[in-house]
Amino acid sequence: MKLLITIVQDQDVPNLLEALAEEEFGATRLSSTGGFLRTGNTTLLIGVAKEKLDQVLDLIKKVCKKREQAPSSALLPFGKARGSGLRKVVVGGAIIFMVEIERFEKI
Amino acid sequence: MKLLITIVQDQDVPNLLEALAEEEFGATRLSSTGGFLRTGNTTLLIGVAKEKLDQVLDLIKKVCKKREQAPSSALLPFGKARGSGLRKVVVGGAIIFMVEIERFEKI
Amino acid sequence: MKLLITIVQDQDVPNLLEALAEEEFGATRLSSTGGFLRTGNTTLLIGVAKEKLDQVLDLIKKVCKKREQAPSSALLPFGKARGSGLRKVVVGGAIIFMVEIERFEKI
Ligand SMILES: Nc1ncnc2c1ncn2[C@@H]1O[C@@H]2COP(=O)(O)O[C@H]3[C@@H](O)[C@H](n4cnc5c(N)ncnc54)O[C@@H]3COP(=O)(O)O[C@H]2[C@H]1O
Ligand SMILES: Nc1ncnc2c1ncn2[C@@H]1O[C@@H]2COP(=O)(O)O[C@H]3[C@@H](O)[C@H](n4cnc5c(N)ncnc54)O[C@@H]3COP(=O)(O)O[C@H]2[C@H]1O
Ligand SMILES: Nc1ncnc2c1ncn2[C@@H]1O[C@@H]2COP(=O)(O)O[C@H]3[C@@H](O)[C@H](n4cnc5c(N)ncnc54)O[C@@H]3COP(=O)(O)O[C@H]2[C@H]1O
Repeated sequence: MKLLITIVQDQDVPNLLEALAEEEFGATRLSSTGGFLRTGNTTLLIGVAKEKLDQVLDLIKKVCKKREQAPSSALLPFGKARGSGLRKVVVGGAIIFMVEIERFEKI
Repeated sequence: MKLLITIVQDQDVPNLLEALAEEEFGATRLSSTGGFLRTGNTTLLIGVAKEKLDQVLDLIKKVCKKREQAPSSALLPFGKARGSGLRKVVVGGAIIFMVEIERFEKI
Repeated sequence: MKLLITIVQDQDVPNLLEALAEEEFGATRLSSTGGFLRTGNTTLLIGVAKEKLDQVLDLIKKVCKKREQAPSSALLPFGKARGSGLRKVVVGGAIIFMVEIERFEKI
């Protein structure tokens, strides 16, 4: 089994959860914040059997889109210090960290 | 050392945290949401030495109970599409993903 | 690539995120709660290339400080049961669980 720690944009979450449930994939949603833009995003934990991995990755690729985003206004004083000012940046559709699950228990 | 990424129902969290602290196990609590029912649950991170693993698993089994739960009312429009309507489902006591910790640092 | 699951005190988070962004390290922030004191803290997910690991660990050591903290007042009834009463405890600068990332995808 693998655990996909998947960071996506909030706008894609309803469609992604719907698509995962329809294909019988389990998922847990955690609210999170991007370290750079300081805007809200979503971290999903998705435990998936090895042989279904490609199916889940294809599903995520289909649903999650790249977008331009502005930093959170809370960053205004920092914006200058970073030199990037408050320019928009392109935020990916999904960032996925895949980790090996040594043991899975359902109590 | 192993990291237990443990998803439990909110009702069991106070008793579980109390039991873990009494047996000197460390834990960190994250609020989360179930991907299917969209109702609130809790994700606990529990770092534990290999030789204490069975003790922690027994403790979780003792405290966390199976229950019937209805989907969040926010799902109403989806409920039909899933065919399951808004029937109650049985939610396990705990879902545990165990991951190997390569290195532990306490700064 | 390694994933650092890093638990720090809320007071250190703004400086830590600023320092990570300046050195081009990615990070995702999750709000969390300590299992023992039940006070708010922060869990950061930091995906980092193996050869940059020491640089990130040094950065965390520089920013995150040990402090004395009192348990959350919500614990009052438990406090007696723990025998520790509501004495202050020393909370570390950072707790870091390092996990091997088998595969990284940016969609
Ligand atoms: N130091 C820097 N200088 C210039 N531009 C920078 C930068 N750090 C990030 N960016 C840009 O800003 C976007 C949003 O980053 P944020 O940290 O808010 O939101 C991030 C963060 O929450 C997470 N993430 C990305 N890489 C990560 C890593 N190595 N570890 C943990 N989380 C990561 O995924 C979200 C989306 O990342 P994505 O790469 O698609 O998109 C990033 C990237 O295009
Ligand atoms: N592979 C996985 N990866 C990541 N997180 C996982 C996971 N499997 C379970 N979880 C987490 O654990 C919670 C309880 O799952 P359990 O399987 O006991 O209880 C489940 C299961 O009995 C049922 N269920 C889940 N998906 C279903 C589906 N596609 N069709 C029918 N029933 C489903 O609904 C209950 C509540 O599910 P919900 O998603 O709201 O809440 C889930 C989810 O947050
Ligand atoms: N093995 C583990 N697994 C998962 N998360 C872990 C962990 N060890 C530590 N953490 C996380 O890191 C925070 C700081 O832990 P630290 O050990 O520096 O500082 C701790 C420690 O000095 C003390 N402490 C914790 N458990 C104790 C116990 N059973 N008896 C006496 N003191 C305890 O209270 C401080 C705050 O603990 P709190 O739980 O509120 O907050 C903890 C918890 O959120």
